[in-house]
Amino acid sequence: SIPSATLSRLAILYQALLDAKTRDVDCLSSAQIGALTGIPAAQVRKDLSSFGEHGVPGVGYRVDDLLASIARCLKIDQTRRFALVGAGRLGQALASYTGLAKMNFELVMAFDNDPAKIGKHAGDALIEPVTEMPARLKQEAIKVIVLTVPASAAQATAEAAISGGARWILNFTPAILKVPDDCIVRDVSFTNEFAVLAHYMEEG
Amino acid sequence: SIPSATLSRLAILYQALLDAKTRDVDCLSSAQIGALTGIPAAQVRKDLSSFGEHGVPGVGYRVDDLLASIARCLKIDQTRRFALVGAGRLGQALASYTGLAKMNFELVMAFDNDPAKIGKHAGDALIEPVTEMPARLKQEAIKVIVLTVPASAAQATAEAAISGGARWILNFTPAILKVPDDCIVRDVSFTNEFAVLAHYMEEG
Ligand SMILES: NC(=O)c1ccc[n+]([C@@H]2O[C@H](COP(=O)([O-])OP(=O)(O)OC[C@H]3O[C@@H](n4cnc5c(N)ncnc54)[C@H](O)[C@@H]3O)[C@@H](O)[C@H]2O)c1
Ligand SMILES: NC(=O)c1ccc[n+]([C@@H]2O[C@H](COP(=O)([O-])OP(=O)(O)OC[C@H]3O[C@@H](n4cnc5c(N)ncnc54)[C@H](O)[C@@H]3O)[C@@H](O)[C@H]2O)c1
Repeated sequence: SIPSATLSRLAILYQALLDAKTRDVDCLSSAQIGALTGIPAAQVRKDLSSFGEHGVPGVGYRVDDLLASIARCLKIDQTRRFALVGAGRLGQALASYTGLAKMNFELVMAFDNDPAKIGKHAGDALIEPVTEMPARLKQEAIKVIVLTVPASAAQATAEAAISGGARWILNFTPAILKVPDDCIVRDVSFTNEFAVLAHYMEEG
Repeated sequence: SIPSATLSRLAILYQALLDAKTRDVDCLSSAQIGALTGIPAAQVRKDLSSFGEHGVPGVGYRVDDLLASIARCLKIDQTRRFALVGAGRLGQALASYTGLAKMNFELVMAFDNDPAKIGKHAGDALIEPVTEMPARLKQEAIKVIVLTVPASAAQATAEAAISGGARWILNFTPAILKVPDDCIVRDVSFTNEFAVLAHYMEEG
């Protein structure tokens, strides 16, 4: 399998290529892709060859071919329907983010326990009571949830979603979730970005 | 220098060790650290030895020692003061996130161009008019900004911040920023997390 650091770079490439396509660009060299993404050209060539894409000398890579093969590699060529659990500040920001649709992730439902939010919308999804979540996930066969509840509610909410059939959890909370072996949790933390940034700052 | 994937793992280790310290845990083995973070024990040992930390056989690693050396390595042993530019949904979620203070990032000021938000707060920071930003950044010698404005406003806002002395930009917008050579931009995209998640989902 491909290491997650490579996958993460491929996702960045994919967004830059989508951008280029909207500007009617047909071909790009690895140097041009590097300039668009901030990824060194040699790393671009290495990543693309890891799934069989080699540019043509003097011409570069065809944008359409790269988009199709990266989408297959990242498995974003099929729509992934997901539910948002916790429609607060972060949940709302994610629900309205245009980048998700580009990656073929489709927000189909949202849940919260705050009566003031239920019946409103997060992006295009209606916010439903979290008590309905297990039955609703089953009804729509949703396997992916994005967890943006407070840390104190994270474990119980994840368990409720798993009882409704969820198997993939993108966990934005700082809680470390304990889930059965057939579930996959991916923890997201922007604070890692801060830490990485801090490291590269020169002394003092 | 240490690759950013290793730094990112060290940041995850750091948060798990802080957690353990609040539970009065003195020592942890690489296997226990692995169970807490989801990082394989062998990778934990490799990462820690890359900056000279070796556990004691049968005892493991001392939590306090690891916290101090990871903080030095990540350069989070000194407080980094930053400004938030764009106090919308995402900006507010970041401003209120307790994880930032743990990484020694201190939000000191916030800016927006929406009159309804100016004078309110994002976390503990007062939201000020973005027109004041260059002068205010200079006055407080702020070098780090977190950019959470709409993509259409990103480039101009980044340039205004740079004119005020900002040199480090954590860019949450999908815009690709063009900045002078002495500035560092780190692009953050949760959509990469979705793409990595999609790749690991089994077929169909
Ligand atoms: N990963 C990171 O770096 C990062 C950054 C910012 C925020 N966060 C985390 O994301 C989460 C959300 O942050 P936020 O700023 O959006 O908080 P918020 O308080 O604005 O949103 C939380 C939402 O969850 C709802 N909720 C509470 N308990 C619930 C339950 N049992 N079931 C369903 N919904 C419930 C609340 O009504 C609210 O709408 C927090 O856990 C926070 O720590 C993480
Ligand atoms: N990286 C990701 O994966 C990801 C996820 C979600 C959102 N985003 C991005 O984060 C950004 C913010 O998203 P959001 O949901 O918080 O949007 P939002 O509309 O809620 O917030 C944007 C804020 O910026 C302010 N603003 C607009 N123009 C400004 C200017 N010129 N100067 C100062 N402030 C200005 C607005 O008044 C608003 O408060 C967007 O660019 C969005 O695409 C990225």
